[in-house]
Amino acid sequence: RIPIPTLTRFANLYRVLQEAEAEGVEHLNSAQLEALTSISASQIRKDLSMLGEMGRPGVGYKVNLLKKRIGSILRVDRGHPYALVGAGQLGRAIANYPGFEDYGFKLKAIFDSDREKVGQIVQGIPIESNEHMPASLLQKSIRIAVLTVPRNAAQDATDQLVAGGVRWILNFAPTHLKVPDNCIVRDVFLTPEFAILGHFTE
Amino acid sequence: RIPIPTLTRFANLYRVLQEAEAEGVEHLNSAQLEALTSISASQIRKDLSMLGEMGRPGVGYKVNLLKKRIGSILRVDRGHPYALVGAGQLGRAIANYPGFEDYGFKLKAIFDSDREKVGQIVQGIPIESNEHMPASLLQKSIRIAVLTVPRNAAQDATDQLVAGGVRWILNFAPTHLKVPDNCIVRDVFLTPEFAILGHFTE
Ligand SMILES: NC(=O)c1ccc[n+]([C@@H]2O[C@H](COP(=O)([O-])OP(=O)(O)OC[C@H]3O[C@@H](n4cnc5c(N)ncnc54)[C@H](O)[C@@H]3O)[C@@H](O)[C@H]2O)c1
Ligand SMILES: NC(=O)c1ccc[n+]([C@@H]2O[C@H](COP(=O)([O-])OP(=O)(O)OC[C@H]3O[C@@H](n4cnc5c(N)ncnc54)[C@H](O)[C@@H]3O)[C@@H](O)[C@H]2O)c1
Repeated sequence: RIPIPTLTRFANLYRVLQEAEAEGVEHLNSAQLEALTSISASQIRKDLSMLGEMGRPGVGYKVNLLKKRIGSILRVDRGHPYALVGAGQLGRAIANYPGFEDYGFKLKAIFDSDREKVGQIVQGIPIESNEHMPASLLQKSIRIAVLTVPRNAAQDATDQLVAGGVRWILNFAPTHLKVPDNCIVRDVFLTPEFAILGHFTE
Repeated sequence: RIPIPTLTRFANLYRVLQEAEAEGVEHLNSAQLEALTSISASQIRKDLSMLGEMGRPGVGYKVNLLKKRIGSILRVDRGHPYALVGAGQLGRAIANYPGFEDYGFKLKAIFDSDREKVGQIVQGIPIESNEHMPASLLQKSIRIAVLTVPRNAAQDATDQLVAGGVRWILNFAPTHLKVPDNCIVRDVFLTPEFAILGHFTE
């Protein structure tokens, strides 16, 4: 198992390698990678040597090979079908964002509790009522969900997701979710990012 | 200076204390705080003792006092006027989200390069053209910006922000921004969160 902080660094390296490959760059050394990611060059060398990738002195790492190598760790080649729960402001921004497909994520179902939203089409996918969520998730074999419902609806929606076979949840609602041990929740809280900035503004 | 990881924990504690105060809870001990934030109880005790907050044995910490104490560190009582650059999917979700005001953040200006968006009103604020950005920022004395423009427009928009006197940038565009030393950029990358989940889905 690769620790989560290392995976986060790999995900950022992958983004930079993708960009470099698109621009026709063939090699990048750890100092250049540091300038592009703000991960220290020594940390990058350490992480990559863990993969057996040493780079050539004076030349650096081969961009397309390194990208493939990290991509396979992140399993970008696999399709990761996911469900979106809560088709509000943030949910729609995520549904309409093409960037997640670069990592293999493909939106397959959208759920909302608002009668008026049910039946609307987003990215070619009809919004379903949250009442049928467990059955629909099981039928589509969806194991990953992105949760963008209000805080007070989050635990209830999570219980439905778990009942529907979901095992990985990306949670944007500012609350701590209780899930069974075989379930991984990743909290993505945006508000603390603002709060930190507030501290610095003398 | 309080280190950023500690500030992040304080921001999460603040959210939980706000919720507890709204529900009429008077005391919380470190074990209860751990269950609500997934920060370890020992880390919470360590962080709070740094503030001189020890809690009473068998009773815990007084919720409203602790909230005030952490709120003053995060300077939530100060108004933090900010500008939003890029009124697209994510930008509008952020502009329309009431949660940031709890930390003192108040949207004061919105900029976009799309002629069709200029003049539209979001949260009572007219979208201005990015062409007048530096002058408008200086006139409104705005020092904080949230950047939600596409990756390839991000560095250029950042240079305009710095020219307009902005010193703190919350960056959502997946790229590393170059800024002068007196400027703080906080990257909020959402894509790596998906990538990490991808690794776990066996
Ligand atoms: N918008 C932001 O920038 C932002 C920032 C930080 C945190 N968040 C968090 O992200 C979440 C979504 O925020 P938003 O701004 O998109 O809110 P929103 O109100 O625009 O959208 C929430 C959606 O969830 C739906 N919903 C409510 N209960 C549901 C349930 N049980 N099952 C399915 N759908 C349900 C609503 O009908 C609505 O469409 C919230 O928890 C919010 O605190 C948002
Ligand atoms: N939507 C998401 O869920 C999501 C997820 C991860 C990352 N991001 C990143 O967040 C940023 C915004 O994403 P989005 O989905 O809102 O994109 P979007 O295309 O919907 O919005 C971008 C907005 O920026 C404006 N713009 C372009 N150049 C500008 C400039 N120089 N000055 C001012 N405005 C300018 C455009 O007119 C548009 O309104 C992107 O960098 C994207 O990679 C978004």
